[in-house]
Amino acid sequence: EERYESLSPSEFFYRNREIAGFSNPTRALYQTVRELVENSLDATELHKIPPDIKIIISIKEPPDLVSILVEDNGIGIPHEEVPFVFGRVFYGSKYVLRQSRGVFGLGIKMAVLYAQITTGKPIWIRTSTMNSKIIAEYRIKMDISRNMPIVISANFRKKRSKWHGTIVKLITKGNWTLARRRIEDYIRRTAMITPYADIYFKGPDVELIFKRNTRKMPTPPKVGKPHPYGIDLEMLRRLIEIHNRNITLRDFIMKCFEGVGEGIAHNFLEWARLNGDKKLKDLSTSEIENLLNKMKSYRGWRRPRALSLSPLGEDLLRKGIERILSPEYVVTVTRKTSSYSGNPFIVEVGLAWGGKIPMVRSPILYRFANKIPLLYDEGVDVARQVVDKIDWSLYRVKFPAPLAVIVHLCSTKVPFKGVGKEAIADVVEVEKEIENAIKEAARSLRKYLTLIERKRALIAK
Amino acid sequence: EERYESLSPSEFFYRNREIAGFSNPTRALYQTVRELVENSLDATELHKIPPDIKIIISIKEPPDLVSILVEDNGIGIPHEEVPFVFGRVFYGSKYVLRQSRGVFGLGIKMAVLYAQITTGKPIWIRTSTMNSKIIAEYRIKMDISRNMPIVISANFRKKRSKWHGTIVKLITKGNWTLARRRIEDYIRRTAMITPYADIYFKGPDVELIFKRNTRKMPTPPKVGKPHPYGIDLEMLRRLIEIHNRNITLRDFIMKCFEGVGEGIAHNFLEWARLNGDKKLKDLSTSEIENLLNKMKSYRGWRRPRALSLSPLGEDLLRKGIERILSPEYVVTVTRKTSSYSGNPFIVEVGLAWGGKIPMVRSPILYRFANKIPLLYDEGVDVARQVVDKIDWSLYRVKFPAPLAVIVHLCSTKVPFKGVGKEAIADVVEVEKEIENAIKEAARSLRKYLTLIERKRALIAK
Ligand SMILES: Nc1ncnc2c1ncn2[C@@H]1O[C@H](COP(=O)(O)OP(=O)(O)OP(=O)(O)O)[C@@H](O)[C@H]1O
Ligand SMILES: Nc1ncnc2c1ncn2[C@@H]1O[C@H](COP(=O)(O)OP(=O)(O)OP(=O)(O)O)[C@@H](O)[C@H]1O
Ligand SMILES: [Mg+2]
Ligand SMILES: [Mg+2]
Repeated sequence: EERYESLSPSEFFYRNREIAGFSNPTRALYQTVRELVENSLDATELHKIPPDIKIIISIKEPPDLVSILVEDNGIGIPHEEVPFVFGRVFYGSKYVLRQSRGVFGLGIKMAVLYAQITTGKPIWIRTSTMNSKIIAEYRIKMDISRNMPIVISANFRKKRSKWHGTIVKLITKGNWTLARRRIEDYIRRTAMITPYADIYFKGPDVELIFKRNTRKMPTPPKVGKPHPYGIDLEMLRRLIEIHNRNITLRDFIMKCFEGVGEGIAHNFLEWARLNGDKKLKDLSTSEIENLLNKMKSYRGWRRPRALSLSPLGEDLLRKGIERILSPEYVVTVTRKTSSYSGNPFIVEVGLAWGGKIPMVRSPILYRFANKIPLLYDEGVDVARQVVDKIDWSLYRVKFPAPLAVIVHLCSTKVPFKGVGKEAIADVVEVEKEIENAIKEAARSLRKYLTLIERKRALIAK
Repeated sequence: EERYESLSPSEFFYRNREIAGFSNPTRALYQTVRELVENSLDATELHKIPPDIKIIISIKEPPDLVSILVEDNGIGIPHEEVPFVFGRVFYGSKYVLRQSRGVFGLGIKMAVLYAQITTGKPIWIRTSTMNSKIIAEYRIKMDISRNMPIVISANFRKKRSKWHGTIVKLITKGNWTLARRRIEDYIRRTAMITPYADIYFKGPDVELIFKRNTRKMPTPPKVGKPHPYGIDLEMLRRLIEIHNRNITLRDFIMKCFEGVGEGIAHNFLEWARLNGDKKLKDLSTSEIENLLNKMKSYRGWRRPRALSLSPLGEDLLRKGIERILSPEYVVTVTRKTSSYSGNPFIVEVGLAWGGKIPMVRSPILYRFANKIPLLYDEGVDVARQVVDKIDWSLYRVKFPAPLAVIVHLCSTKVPFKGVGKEAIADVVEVEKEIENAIKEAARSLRKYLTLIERKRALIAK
């Protein structure tokens, strides 16, 4: 009667591709640009390479056959990794505790899949890593039912230059006419949040050139360890399993968890009434469960630190806002590290006033998460909810007013509402930090507005 | 430098469980109830069994160890299928073109996973299919890194009665105090949309009993075929591959696609200038691409039919609304079958006025998709956007007013915004149909409101 089946991950996302942002040719074109650009920015910035990103969109065949090419000067992809990177869903290098744009190991595969099912064409890649002596060139499709790559062609040639980086080209069904505004908006906002990047975009009758206005870059994040508040039984069980079973409990918690030094380890073990000298291999299942409960309820752990994060900083954020919005006044605030459920995060906010910013009835909101511009689903984003609850009159802002709010959330785990990365869920700690950051910036804005009101009053006399 | 890894589907959803609705103990408890109840209602209703659903929640150990049990009189699960059904992500019987609550093959696995990582405990199942001579009892956990079940225990005994159905019990971390309102709300709305179901809910200091107020049930949906507007190259390639390669092109399109009879097949082949007698095995890749493009651009296909759908119908929808909202007046509208991208859908709307409905400043919205109550993310749901754009004054509704709007979308593919099934995306055809349905119902409401105004005017004299 009922027929029971198993689906591979690629099969699942083929059937439910709208959940990843590939619902129709307009949205798919936008999402494809995003996936490629975000990969290129990670490949450069995470390795402190000043990004040079080239994006070229052309109409291959009217009305809706579109070619997209993205080139970067990043670290490249090891040639033996290329087939899985482009042809296997849930494959990537971002599965570690470190702030990056990529997190799911899915993005580029969705673009490959959509191009393949609408045009039958493979993705084309040229790439070379920094130390490699060869340049690899591949054409790849996906075996969707098995979640495996199909290598259509693979060519390798000697590298005669110092070139490193990746060029990716796709031919896909896409609606440039309907998608262009969002794509241009996305690229503009990308330039806002990465003022140290050179971005060149060429589309059908449009050319956008953003030259870096600074060579200063944020410090790349380092891979971190889990924090006691972020663990569960599965994680704890695995950490114990992969470690030298002769290790003591004390050494284990110091080695495996974020911010646990000798002093804290000692205090915790005493409070929890656990024997720190007990060997890991001697822990029973119920003792492991007890350890978990004690670790989650102990209040003396250090707050998670910012080593695995990479905020812009107030100076770079200001530069990016000035470059794109040309305001009369900008204030930026980068908050201290906070955390939710053991995941460290930092909120950065900018308020931009006047200049080229239009008069609006409520603040224009620019949302970013891990330096990704978020353009859709503003209605359910926590940032919009905070902006709407602020009483702006307390800061001498009377609408209509030329006010833009820029909110940037950095985290090892951004609480995205979906795999399409469009909106941030209303996690209480994040909401509070966004509110505090906006109010902190708004107090500076108030000083400025008070100042120019006084000047006007003086001039008026 | 970068470390490349592959994740299994269960591993992916373990790390990103908030995307499936398992973000914290409060939300996870709500989602667990949903996943179990929705499975039980599919297991009964899809097979024309009047549903008897029992839901029992108890606090196992304060403050947050909760036991959840759900029992149904459905078709049960074949005992050899139980391990994969409960222990493998992307496994199920809902991967066919037929309206059902379940679609992803993921729901129960998320509940099993969350319980396991918070308490270490397996899920317990007792089940028996209608024709089976045995009752199977299992305790199951998940091997999360491999996406395989771990059978902790399996017992089988002779069935001495005619019992059939499934009982599922989980022990999980959950916040009953914070989740209870939403859970009760969910159960109440489930009773609204399934007036033919007996639902019994027992929780810590609460008991809800909903007895069916009708034995009439909607006709179960049948598994359908894809419509030409819903296909892509991958689908077409596979359909060709699995079919007898000696079949002619004409027989192929008549056999494999929705609503293609001899006449339509003939007209299409003539319009497309294709040879209907050509054997499938003789089609080249470019001929297959050409066939796809022709099928997608041909305007003479029949509209998708309602065979694979199962709307409530105006009568049952009215009964459900009356049972739960106790209004003074109800009007219900079930629209004709429509479609988007080849996916058939039906919109049903109810307007409820007065009686126990409170005075509100904008209509209370009850959203349903495939008979699932949607409680979160109203802000980005297409139904909310339509309700807010309606000029209610044209229908003699002046706020504050005691008005509730019930919107039910039935489809073989509900355009959910995420795997958590909380909101419906703004697909143009769906938006238009919801608007038309509400306006149609609003015209009846207007007649009623006009009538009672006249009565009042008469009485006033
Ligand atoms: N331009 C590039 N340069 C270097 N490495 C790349 C590039 N594009 C992709 N990769 C590698 O391929 C992997 C898979 O990319 P993909 O976009 O599918 O997933 P992701 O970026 O890890 O996560 P997400 O799904 O969130 O985007 C990346 O993790 C990265 O290691
Ligand atoms: N109470 C039940 N009675 C009968 N079959 C059930 C029951 N619960 C689950 N199943 C079977 O197990 C399968 C998997 O259930 P699961 O909830 O994981 O996925 P689904 O319901 O198919 O889709 P979704 O992820 O959208 O809920 C179902 O497709 C169904 O065949
Ligand atoms: Mg990516
Ligand atoms: Mg289900």
